[in-house]
Amino acid sequence: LIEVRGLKKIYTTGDVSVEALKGINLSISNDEFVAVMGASGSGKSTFMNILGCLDSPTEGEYYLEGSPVNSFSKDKLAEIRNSTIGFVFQGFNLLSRTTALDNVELPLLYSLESAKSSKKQDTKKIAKRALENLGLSDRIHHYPNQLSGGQQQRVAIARALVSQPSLILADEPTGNLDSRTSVEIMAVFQKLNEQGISIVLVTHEMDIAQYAKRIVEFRDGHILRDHMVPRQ
Amino acid sequence: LIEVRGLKKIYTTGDVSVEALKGINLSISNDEFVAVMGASGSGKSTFMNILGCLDSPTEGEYYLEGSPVNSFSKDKLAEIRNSTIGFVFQGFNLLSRTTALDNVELPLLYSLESAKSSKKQDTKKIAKRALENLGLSDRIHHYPNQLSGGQQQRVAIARALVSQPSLILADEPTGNLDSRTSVEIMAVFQKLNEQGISIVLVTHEMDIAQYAKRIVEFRDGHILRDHMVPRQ
Ligand SMILES: Nc1ncnc2c1ncn2[C@@H]1O[C@H](COP(=O)(O)OP(=O)(O)OP(=O)(O)O)[C@@H](O)[C@H]1O
Ligand SMILES: Nc1ncnc2c1ncn2[C@@H]1O[C@H](COP(=O)(O)OP(=O)(O)OP(=O)(O)O)[C@@H](O)[C@H]1O
Ligand SMILES: [Mg+2]
Ligand SMILES: [Mg+2]
Repeated sequence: LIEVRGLKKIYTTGDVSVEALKGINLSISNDEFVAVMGASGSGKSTFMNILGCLDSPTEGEYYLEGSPVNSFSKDKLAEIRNSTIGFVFQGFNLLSRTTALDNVELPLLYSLESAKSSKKQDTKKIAKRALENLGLSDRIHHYPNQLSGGQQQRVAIARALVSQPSLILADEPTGNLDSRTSVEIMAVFQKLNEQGISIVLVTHEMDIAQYAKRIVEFRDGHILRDHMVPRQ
Repeated sequence: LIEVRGLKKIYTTGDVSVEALKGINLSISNDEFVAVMGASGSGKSTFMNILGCLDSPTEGEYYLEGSPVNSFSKDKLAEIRNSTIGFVFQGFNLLSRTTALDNVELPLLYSLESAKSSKKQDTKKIAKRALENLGLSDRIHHYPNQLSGGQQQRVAIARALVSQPSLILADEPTGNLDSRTSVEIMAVFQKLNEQGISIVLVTHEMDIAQYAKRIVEFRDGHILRDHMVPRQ
């Protein structure tokens, strides 16, 4: 599903360069559930942004489902970002002037234009259900600044799941959630993975990483360790 | 130090009301180190915003150092927010068009105007040191969007500490930090508490709460439990 070779990312600020990724080699097959861990600033989000086709590497190759991503057209990339991949951002990235319901509906409107599934009137229903599944049925018309941190995070998760992507990239999806809600979210992810959806999840909490089947540890732009999680 | 009685907070959105706090009674003395826990949406940040004089209750009283906060002048409130209290926001609240160094310097510039300590040329030095203490010496000229999630969080923490406040209110200060950095941050908080600084810290991680001396548990706008942490 995912193949990266010699992935490098260098950010240049004025005359200062930061080498966020220093040569990542990694393969992730279909149905995998991978946890990505590592120190703050070790390159996890940079890696996720490249996997999610939201940013491109300075060097190296990224193959998604066998095809080189740098060969994809603008349309193909947009379709991947909105339908194939569900992305939960570390900072939520909700539109502040848009209600929870409309934020979650967005990926569906894109697929609508690209003549994928559901009719227009269904998209609001589908978005509503996604929010209900995350315990937000009585917050659907709230704006992000009218939601608690954990509620904003759950809206971001609902948005990532709503178009039933085949790959979920979640960057610290439980950072703002209490233990009980975190366990509920991880149960949702586990169920989706059992149904065949591939998941790559960044977390700094070992309890959360234990839900995955494999842990990849980043350190200073490199992969330090890559091992299977012993079955519980 | 802190005395709240019958604290209520109701948010009204259109014709819908949300009762975020339903009558909080709580006392916190000097030198205390209190962890606030509870489910997502249970009222923790709302409570912290009122304690931090960033918002006012719909009902009830809040006494800070014996005086009723609702009697404070605008200037007194501004001084409290910038010098007396160091606030770490759940969402960081960094100014996006401002470098890490300048973000951290802000509270000092306020005290400067109010003819408190340090001369102008020192404020940049003091801010620089605060960032160095949190391992960000090589990021001081970066803008927030050029920083990782955990680095942004550390800038927010540096800003809260820079004016040497007597009370620190930290809302999920380790949510985006790896375990090692979290432990370092908690060690800083413990050291400050031993020096007499009072700390109220919201967290959803029990490991983090264990650093505190007392745990107050919120549920649905109420205080469910309030107990001391057994000495380790
Ligand atoms: N500005 C607002 N307008 C309307 N409702 C609000 C507003 N701010 C918060 N709320 C609601 O008040 C309740 C309490 O919010 P609060 O942010 O205090 O929760 P919290 O305990 O900090 O949650 P979390 O752990 O998710 O950060 C939530 O249900 C939230 O939806
Ligand atoms: N736009 C940018 N410009 C300059 N440097 C950047 C930029 N984005 C990230 N960096 C730097 O690249 C490094 C890796 O950042 P990244 O966000 O990938 O780390 P991370 O592992 O996700 O960290 P965290 O756990 O704190 O979220 C960091 O040192 C950061 O300062
Ligand atoms: Mg990150
Ligand atoms: Mg909160």
